[in-house]
Amino acid sequence: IVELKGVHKVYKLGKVEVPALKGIDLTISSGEFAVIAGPSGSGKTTLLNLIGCVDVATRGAVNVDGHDTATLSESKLTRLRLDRLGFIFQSFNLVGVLDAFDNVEFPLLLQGNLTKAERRARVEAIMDSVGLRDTMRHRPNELSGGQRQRVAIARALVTRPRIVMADEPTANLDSTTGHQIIDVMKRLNHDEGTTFIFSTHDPKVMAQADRSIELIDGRISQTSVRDDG
Amino acid sequence: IVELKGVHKVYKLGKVEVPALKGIDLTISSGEFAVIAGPSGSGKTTLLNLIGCVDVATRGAVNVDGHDTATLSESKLTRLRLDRLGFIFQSFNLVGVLDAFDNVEFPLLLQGNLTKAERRARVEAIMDSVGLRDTMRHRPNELSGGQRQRVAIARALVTRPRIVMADEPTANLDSTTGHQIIDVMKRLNHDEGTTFIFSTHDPKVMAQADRSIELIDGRISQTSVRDDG
Ligand SMILES: Nc1ncnc2c1ncn2[C@@H]1O[C@H](COP(=O)(O)OP(=O)(O)OP(=O)(O)O)[C@@H](O)[C@H]1O
Ligand SMILES: Nc1ncnc2c1ncn2[C@@H]1O[C@H](COP(=O)(O)OP(=O)(O)OP(=O)(O)O)[C@@H](O)[C@H]1O
Ligand SMILES: [Mg+2]
Ligand SMILES: [Mg+2]
Repeated sequence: IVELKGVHKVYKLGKVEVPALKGIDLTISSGEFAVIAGPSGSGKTTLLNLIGCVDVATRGAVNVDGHDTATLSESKLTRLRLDRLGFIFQSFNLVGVLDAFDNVEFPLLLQGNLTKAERRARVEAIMDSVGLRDTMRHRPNELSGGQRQRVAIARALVTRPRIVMADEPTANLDSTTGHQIIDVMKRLNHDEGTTFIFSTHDPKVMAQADRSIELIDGRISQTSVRDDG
Repeated sequence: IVELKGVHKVYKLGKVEVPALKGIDLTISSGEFAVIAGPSGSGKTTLLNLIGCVDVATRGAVNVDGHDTATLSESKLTRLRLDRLGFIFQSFNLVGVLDAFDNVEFPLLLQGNLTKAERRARVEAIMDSVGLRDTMRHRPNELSGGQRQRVAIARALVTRPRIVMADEPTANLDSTTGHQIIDVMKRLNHDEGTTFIFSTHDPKVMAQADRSIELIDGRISQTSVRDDG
């Protein structure tokens, strides 16, 4: 469902070039629970941004859900991101002037497929599953770090995407809450076949992966598939 | 060096009151490596903000480094925060328009005690110790999450504060980098007697604590001191 061939990403910093990805070949199958692990600065966020169509590669092909993303028009890309993909950002990217409920509802409003009552039911259900029942009317600056992270998680999952990019989704969560979130994701993966692609440092997430990709200094150093017999 | 007596913190959310701390009594000795642990939303950041003089209690006394912080004038509080305290924020709070080097140098400029060459030497040394030698001229949006976290760490330590409030300082770091940062802090604690007060979910940090305080739903449920014999 995701295929990268010869992918390079070079950032420009004034005159200096910063190569963040140095030739990535990667295939992820539909329904996988895949983890990208690696040191800080190794390129995990950069890789997730390309797969999630939030950024474009400098070189190479990025195929997502059957599309060569380089050939899609801006409106087709927007449609793909909204309808098929979910993105949990490492720095959350919440809308500061909206409360938690409205932040989570936002993509449903953009999609325009549900009635107000249907949206409300869905938002309340997903927020309840990540433990945010009591803080739905807080704005982001009135929430704890882990609560903001969970608003970002709820927002990514509320549209029932086919592929979820999760960039360190448990970084700000204690062990119990982290397990709760991983269980929600595992259940979606199991029941709906949702593909999950994580960037993480959290051993609890790595333990659940059926596929692990190690990134070091912009290159894949090894990938392993879990063989549970 | 830090003493809280009967401390309450109530946030106002429109007409609703959100009690975040519900009667905290706490003493931390000079030179301690103390950890505040607890679930997401339990009040850790709120507690650190009071100790770090970034917020004020609704009720109760907060004594820091010999001062009753409620009695200090705004300028005395500013002086205390700048000269004696260091704060690593959970959401970093970097200055977006300044590069990493300038972000770390900033408190030294405010203090005005060092020459330009002395500032430069100190900034480079601290940034090197947290692994940021190659990214000193990147601005925050040109850094990875873990790199931004380390800029926040370097900035808090560059003034050689007496007390460091560290709010989840390893959340975005892989295991190796996390250990590196904890070693830097342990060394400062051992060589300089710097007091460290962490909020963390990271078992690696908890393992180093000589004092652990458990916060649940705004109250201290237990505190334990490590007895290494
Ligand atoms: N400005 C605010 N207005 C209203 N409620 C707030 C505000 N700031 C924090 N809260 C609430 O106070 C409680 C404690 O927040 P705090 O940030 O101290 O938690 P925390 O222990 O640091 O959590 P985490 O581990 O997720 O960072 C939370 O339930 C949060 O929703
Ligand atoms: N806009 C940019 N301009 C220049 N360099 C950048 C930019 N964004 C990221 N980088 C650099 O690219 C490299 C990879 O960044 P990336 O955010 O993908 O790392 P990461 O693996 O997600 O790290 P972390 O675990 O710390 O989140 C880093 O060295 C970073 O400094
Ligand atoms: Mg990252
Ligand atoms: Mg917090």
